[in-house]
Amino acid sequence: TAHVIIVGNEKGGAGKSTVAIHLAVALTRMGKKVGMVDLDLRQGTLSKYLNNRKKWCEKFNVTLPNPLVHKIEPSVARHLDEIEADESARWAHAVDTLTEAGCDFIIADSPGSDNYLARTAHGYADTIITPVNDSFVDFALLGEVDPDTFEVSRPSQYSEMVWECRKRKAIFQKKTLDWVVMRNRVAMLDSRNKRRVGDGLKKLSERVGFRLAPGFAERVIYRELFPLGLTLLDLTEHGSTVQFTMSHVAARQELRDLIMLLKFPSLAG
Amino acid sequence: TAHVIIVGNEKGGAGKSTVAIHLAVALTRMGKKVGMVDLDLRQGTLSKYLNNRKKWCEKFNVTLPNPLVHKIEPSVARHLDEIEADESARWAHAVDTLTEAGCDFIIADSPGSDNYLARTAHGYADTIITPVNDSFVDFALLGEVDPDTFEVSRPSQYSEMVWECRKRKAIFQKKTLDWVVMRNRVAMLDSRNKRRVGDGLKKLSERVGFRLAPGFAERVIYRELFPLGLTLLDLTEHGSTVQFTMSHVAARQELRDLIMLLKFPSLAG
Ligand SMILES: Nc1ncnc2c1ncn2[C@@H]1O[C@H](COP(=O)(O)OP(=O)(O)OP(=O)(O)O)[C@@H](O)[C@H]1O
Ligand SMILES: Nc1ncnc2c1ncn2[C@@H]1O[C@H](COP(=O)(O)OP(=O)(O)OP(=O)(O)O)[C@@H](O)[C@H]1O
Ligand SMILES: [Mg+2]
Ligand SMILES: [Mg+2]
Repeated sequence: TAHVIIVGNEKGGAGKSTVAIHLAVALTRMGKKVGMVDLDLRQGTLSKYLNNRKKWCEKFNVTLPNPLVHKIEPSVARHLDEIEADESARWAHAVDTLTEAGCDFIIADSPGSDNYLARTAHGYADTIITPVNDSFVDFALLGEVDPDTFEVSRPSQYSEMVWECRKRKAIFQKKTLDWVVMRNRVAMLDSRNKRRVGDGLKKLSERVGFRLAPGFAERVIYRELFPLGLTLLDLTEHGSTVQFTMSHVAARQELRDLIMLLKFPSLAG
Repeated sequence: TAHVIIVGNEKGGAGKSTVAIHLAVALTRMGKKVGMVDLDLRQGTLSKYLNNRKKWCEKFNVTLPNPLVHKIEPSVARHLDEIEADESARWAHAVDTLTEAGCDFIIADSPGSDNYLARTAHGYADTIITPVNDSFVDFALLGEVDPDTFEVSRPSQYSEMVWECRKRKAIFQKKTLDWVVMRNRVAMLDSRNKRRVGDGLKKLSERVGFRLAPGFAERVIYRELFPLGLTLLDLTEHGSTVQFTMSHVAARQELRDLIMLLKFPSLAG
């Protein structure tokens, strides 16, 4: 069976689509067969990224390692019961199709909002990866903090949603759910805010049970290649003109460190 | 009647809530009566920000300039026709209530997704302010670019939505809609990506008819005060311990420049 990875955070702009595409390209380049599902039916950042990649390959007549994509069509029903039935069925069909196609991994990119399709997908996750900005605005979706002590007072809505998924997975599937949280777009400079968010995440990780990954710094290389559909891992290919820089080398290390921390069973040994 | 400002961008994490709170506090401190509506019913960043502010004031027994908030309850209906009817009515009621309360401005913070409530509110706008990250991932919601020339090929979904609002406003209300786009979280360092996004925004502004505002840099001061419910404009008040820095002074100027560009009728003279 395929290992299902949901890149999720109901907070907008945390970096879900960015993490999803980089993880997918990395795993594909490691020889894994990767299936992908874009759950952000309206915005479709992931779909656009992969479409740009396809056009790049056609234009330069090159072959790049590509994940296998399964498109989910939005429901056109008008009653939530029907819409939810459609979405459940289409998600299940996506997972079945990609599994039958021999995928080692299925990576689903969630939207930056809480909706039924995203929750349904979270329920299937073996691994949930949650990027989060270095900010208490983002942190607030995971946990509440005391404004004086910056102690974590309690988990909030997204943590509760993941907790619910974990409980159901344990009861109905007798399986565990690995939840990994990673800071994204971290500034190079230290600041009191950075230290406080870091401390908050450490304390919250113990309370709600996620593992804390090293994360990605704010680096233009993570976003500037979107129109070409490329990632930093593709930059040894023909047709790319972006120079290797220190930031690029550091980004490669960040991505490698993330994958090592994820400890996927099929990557062991 | 109140001047309705929608802070909108269906792209997640563009900085809508951040711009909304800073604009609201700035206008309130200029002596204007400001009403606010949080349209992000699930995430509620703006509501949390204002709630933190209220707790801060209670704790230190101080009075801070505060906008007047009108809360919208989510619909519990299960059919889209009923949900949309509820949302239309509750939005209209919010505008009426805040207008009758004597508000000069009503600022509504939109969610980072395209939904009926956000679209309905956009239809009432006198001014739409759209923050956007310095990134073609964000740009993609406004317009498509050619990956070679970085020329703008055509407007995309969010531009089309605003264009639709503008048309209807002209036909049904015989009024104009001012659309202002501003880059947010702009890096201090120059880069080819920064120049390309800047050029793309200039060209797109002429094509789809928005005015381009100077925008905000990436500054910790814009986010570190969220747990206290304060903004940089409040930092001369009792109880705050954040030091004034060059970044703080520069942020004040950015906010001032934005307001000057907005040229609200009631601020003229
Ligand atoms: N590590 C990074 N360094 C630089 N830019 C980044 C990084 N991660 C994300 N970005 C940029 O930040 C913005 C938000 O990222 P992204 O779109 O991946 O987030 P998201 O969580 O998928 O958002 P949404 O909630 O809208 O789906 C984009 O403009 C993206 O290019
Ligand atoms: N100019 C800025 N400098 C530093 N941090 C910023 C700036 N603007 C926004 N942020 C941070 O970026 C993140 C996204 O900002 P914000 O939540 O305001 O965006 P949004 O468009 O309201 O997102 P959503 O789509 O989820 O509603 C937050 O962590 C916020 O604190
Ligand atoms: Mg996304
Ligand atoms: Mg917001």
